[in-house]
Amino acid sequence: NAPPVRGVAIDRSQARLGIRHIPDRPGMAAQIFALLAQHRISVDTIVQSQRCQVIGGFASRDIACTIARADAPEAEKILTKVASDWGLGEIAIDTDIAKVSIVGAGMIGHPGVAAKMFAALAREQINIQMIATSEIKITCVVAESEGVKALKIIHEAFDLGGEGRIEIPA
Amino acid sequence: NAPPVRGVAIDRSQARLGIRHIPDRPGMAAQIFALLAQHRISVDTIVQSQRCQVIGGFASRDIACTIARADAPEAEKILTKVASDWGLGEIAIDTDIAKVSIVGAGMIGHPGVAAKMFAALAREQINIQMIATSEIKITCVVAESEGVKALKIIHEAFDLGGEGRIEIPA
Ligand SMILES: C[C@@H](O)[C@H](N)C(=O)O
Ligand SMILES: C[C@@H](O)[C@H](N)C(=O)O
Repeated sequence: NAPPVRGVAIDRSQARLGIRHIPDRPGMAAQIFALLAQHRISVDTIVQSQRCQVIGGFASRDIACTIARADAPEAEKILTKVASDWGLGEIAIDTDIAKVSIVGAGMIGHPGVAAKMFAALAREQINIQMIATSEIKITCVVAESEGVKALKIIHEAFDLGGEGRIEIPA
Repeated sequence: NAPPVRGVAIDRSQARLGIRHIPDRPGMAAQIFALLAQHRISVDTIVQSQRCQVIGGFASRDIACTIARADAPEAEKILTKVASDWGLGEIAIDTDIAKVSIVGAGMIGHPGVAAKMFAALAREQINIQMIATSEIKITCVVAESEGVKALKIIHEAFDLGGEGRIEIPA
């Protein structure tokens, strides 16, 4: 019976790109990510959640994604340039992040795996800034200085063996 | 050279559970998901993005996740019960959703895959409500009535063969 979680990874080579107040109508996400792709900027994690705001009468949402830290200045520049024409709000870059992920097969079938990862981080007072999940991966973004501590505490919490850790340095 | 996208799936058996204005300090996500797990409620996709608000002097974030539609009434009930003690904002359920996902190996290495999926949806005027990604999967939540149209347009956009579609009915 394979344990639901088989490894934990940390990636400190990324930055968070946040785009606020995107008009919530079809085509906006497409436009933003097409622009990044045209500039050869690979996007790793993308999260978009509930409507945050009704600004000036129309609904908008925020999107956050992670990109290579080296691409952050260009991403910020190209999006800031179109922000006013496209009706976007603030474009923000945060390079002070570490992306910590647990991987395993079929975690969906195990209620409590996400809670256990979050609880491990909470025990070390590590604040969770961003979350994205799939059946085989749960990703949390934390402050970069907390990355190694996060890796260790999750490693312990899930009893991972020597080969259970993967590090991508900054 | 395997195409980055090998299939598209639709799941109409889920509901979105949204929890607003969660005090942004360690332990809150853990507490919420531990409660759901205690009630045997499996959570599929979880997204948490930027800080939305500073409410009454402290920062808060929203979390959205998807759960089985059958679990929605109980999830809403148990979270509404603790909302005031835990300082949570509104607990909202939306059953009118379809979760559409594209799967493939190494999509991260292909800038533009996400943009292409979003553009396909935009062509049919389908609004994207929620987004979560990993290297092998990009998930969009759309209105349930748009689900089948979304499946078809993505299928076409990525030139998927007959075996490229998976449906999980409501
Ligand atoms: C906000 C953005 O995702 C928009 N809803 C779209 O479909 O493009
Ligand atoms: C909002 C919630 O994710 C909080 N930051 C936590 O770490 O639990």
